[in-house]
Amino acid sequence: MDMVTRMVSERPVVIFSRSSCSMCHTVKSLLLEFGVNSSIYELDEIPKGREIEQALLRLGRNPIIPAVFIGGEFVGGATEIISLHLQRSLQPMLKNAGAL
Amino acid sequence: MDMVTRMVSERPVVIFSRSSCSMCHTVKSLLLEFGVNSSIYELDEIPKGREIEQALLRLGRNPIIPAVFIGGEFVGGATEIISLHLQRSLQPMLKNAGAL
Ligand SMILES: N[C@@H](CCC(=O)N[C@@H](CS)C(=O)NCC(=O)O)C(=O)O
Ligand SMILES: N[C@@H](CCC(=O)N[C@@H](CS)C(=O)NCC(=O)O)C(=O)O
Ligand code: FES
Repeated sequence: MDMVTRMVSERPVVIFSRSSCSMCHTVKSLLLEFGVNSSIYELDEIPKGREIEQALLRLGRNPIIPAVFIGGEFVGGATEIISLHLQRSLQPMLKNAGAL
Repeated sequence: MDMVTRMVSERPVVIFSRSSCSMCHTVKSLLLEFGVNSSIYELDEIPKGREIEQALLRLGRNPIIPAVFIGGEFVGGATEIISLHLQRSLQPMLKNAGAL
């Protein structure tokens, strides 16, 4: 099983990020405000960061961060998350995944 | 003279950026739309990128990118440039610096 596939099935909300990226910061803060306890992987800080990067590229993500997975499914980057939020679709999605 | 100080006095508009950063992309596109011929330095692509990073940190910029200089003066990052644009103050500033 792909490394990323295994990681994203372990928790309701998984975010791949870089600590230096302000777009990632926006997405992390937004989910935090919802009260979600996301699993956050800072690719610039963890040993297997490069490996995960490669796996995300293979999944078709480019550019790769932020990458948000809800309920094991790839949902999107900052644009998608913010637009789901504006459409009021984000909270139901989080509830269904057991994140709220 | 500080390396950055010299670089920013050479052209009316100078942007320090990273090619991978979408916030930097937004700022570069915005200035391009104005018809400005900015001097763009991608810190992740040029040999003296690390040196410039250090110089920007010494100038008190943190986080450092994007960093926009107009007429040799530090104006701000993405937030400042976008807010100046919304206040209709950006174009006059560019004109005064001879960038338009
Ligand atoms: N439209 C995407 C933009 C994603 C993007 O451009 N991410 C940049 C960082 S801001 C990136 O991954 N750059 C390549 C890298 O950091 O490896 C989104 O909404 O998330
Ligand atoms: N509020 C600042 C945000 C600047 C920021 O957070 N920049 C990030 C990249 S998006 C940064 O420089 N991170 C550290 C680094 O890349 O060295 C702005 O509007 O420009
Ligand atoms: S690195 Fe600047 S917005 Fe992502």
